[in-house]
Amino acid sequence: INFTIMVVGQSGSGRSTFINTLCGQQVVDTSTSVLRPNDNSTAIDLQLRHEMVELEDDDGVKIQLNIIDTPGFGDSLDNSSNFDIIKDYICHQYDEILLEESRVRRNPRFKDGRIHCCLYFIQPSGHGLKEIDVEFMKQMGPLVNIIPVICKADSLTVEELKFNKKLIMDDINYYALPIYNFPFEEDDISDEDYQTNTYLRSLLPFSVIGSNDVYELDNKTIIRGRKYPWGMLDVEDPNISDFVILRNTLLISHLNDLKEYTHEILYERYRTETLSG
Amino acid sequence: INFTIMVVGQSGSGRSTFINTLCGQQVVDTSTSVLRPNDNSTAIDLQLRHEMVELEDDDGVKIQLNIIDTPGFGDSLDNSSNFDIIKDYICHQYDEILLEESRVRRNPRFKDGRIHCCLYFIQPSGHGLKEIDVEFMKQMGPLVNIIPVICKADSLTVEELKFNKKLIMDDINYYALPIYNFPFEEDDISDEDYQTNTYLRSLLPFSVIGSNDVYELDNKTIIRGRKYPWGMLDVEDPNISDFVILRNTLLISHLNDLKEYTHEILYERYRTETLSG
Ligand SMILES: Nc1nc2c(ncn2[C@@H]2O[C@H](COP(=O)(O)OP(=O)(O)O)[C@@H](O)[C@H]2O)c(=O)[nH]1
Ligand SMILES: Nc1nc2c(ncn2[C@@H]2O[C@H](COP(=O)(O)OP(=O)(O)O)[C@@H](O)[C@H]2O)c(=O)[nH]1
Repeated sequence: INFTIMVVGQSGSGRSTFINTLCGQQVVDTSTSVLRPNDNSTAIDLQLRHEMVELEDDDGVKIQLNIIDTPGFGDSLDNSSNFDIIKDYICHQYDEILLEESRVRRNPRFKDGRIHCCLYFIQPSGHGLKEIDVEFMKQMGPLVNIIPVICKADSLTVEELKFNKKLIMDDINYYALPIYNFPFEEDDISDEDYQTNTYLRSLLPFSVIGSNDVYELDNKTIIRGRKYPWGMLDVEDPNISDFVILRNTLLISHLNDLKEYTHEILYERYRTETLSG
Repeated sequence: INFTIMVVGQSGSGRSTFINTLCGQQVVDTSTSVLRPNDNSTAIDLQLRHEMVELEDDDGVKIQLNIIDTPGFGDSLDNSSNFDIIKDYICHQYDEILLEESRVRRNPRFKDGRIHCCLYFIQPSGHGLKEIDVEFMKQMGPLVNIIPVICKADSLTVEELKFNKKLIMDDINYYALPIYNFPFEEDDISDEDYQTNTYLRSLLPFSVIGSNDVYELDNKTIIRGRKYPWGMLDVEDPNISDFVILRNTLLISHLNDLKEYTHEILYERYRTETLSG
């Protein structure tokens, strides 16, 4: 199974750590320093970094997970050109499909590079969305499934997390931002799936905590965690973040939904708009 | 005693909470939502918010603390105009002094509005300084005493805090950023002050944790703290942040140093440059 996700967020959002935590292995080297500002050309403000990981679930099903990281996003003094690089990449994948569909002789080794899900990392400011968040979701939402994520959720108390989720969703609704909110056909869904999708919608934006460190607890269990002087946390503890739910949603329960929605709705819309000129 | 500090940082850095923590009282309402992006005019990207607090130290010495907060800083898609508003304000205070000094009849009720210290809140990204950090310190450093601060230090493990401090100081040195690094006259300083200043220099950037919440511990002591599911922390615990040291430095040990440096060095340089045309 081929699945492609893009992870977008400012440096220090914890994107690389999240990728490693999601895959349960070192995929990205989090210590590789981002380019120093003004080091070379100030025109290079965003780079797309590709990683590929083969994951296997409990039933032996293999997933080839393609991850696109975005170091440099939102890190410049003027970030207005960030989006073009991402938009061009997304549209380029759609163009490749368009070309391939119109060929008489199909290329048997054609690789579908479309992004099935874009995780957008929001820094919990306590004040809702910033301009860059609103603009990104407004411009990219029509092209790719965006799932908003609150990063570094361990910097929030229980009340702050609730408050930040509410403020962010209020803004998402206020600006009518086209995020992926687990849509379904009202008349064509099982009760169970209806429950699941409604529940997932209620959790948005998902809160995540990531870590590259593994610890052995007193009872000999191994956890991926963060160790503070005032306490230790397990990133997979469902009581303190939605990480486990998000991982399950992306790689198991909604992998196909996300791929279908990309192909049947988002790509279809792009195809129609492009062909009608 | 009159003392003026400016607090600069993106929304969500914890500026308001820090101000309340510093003063030990509710000075700023942290729940007042910042303007929604694009709500009114996108030209208003930074507001200067003035607060005044009267503090009294253990010896009964009264300090009139003037605090200038900067909601909106670094929150826009394009932040290149942020600095002008701050630069204009700082220079305007110097201009006022210049005018007052040149008057034949002095105004007995003249109020000195110069900023004695600017706390610059850096988000710990794990990758050193961002372009906005470098540019701010480069442009404002010659006009005002800048003390760099790592905000929300409770989102960092002990190793991460050390690592972030190192990366940030490496960048400050690499770009030769003119921060206030506790300067002193080599041949005109007591051993004790030499020790103190060298020690404070070694702590830069200061790490801070702030909180609006107060808790009563089992042993009946009251602390200003942050309560997480995995543990409770006391923001005044010197082992986990430099907050207490920073407060002491600003309001007691280095209050006069900062005022003198502002008047004798920074204002003097501005005066010379302005009068020579
Ligand atoms: N508090 C906290 N820190 C995190 C988390 N994830 C990553 N970090 C730390 O944040 C810093 C930057 O992480 P990194 O993954 O490199 O972020 P990126 O620049 O977005 O790729 C590192 O010091 C990480 O250890 C998290 O969930 N919570
Ligand atoms: N983890 C952590 N959160 C903080 C800290 N200080 C403030 N906050 C939280 O960050 C959010 C924004 O704080 P605020 O003071 O309004 O930030 P401002 O926008 O810079 O003025 C609020 O939810 C605060 O409770 C801190 O030291 N650590």
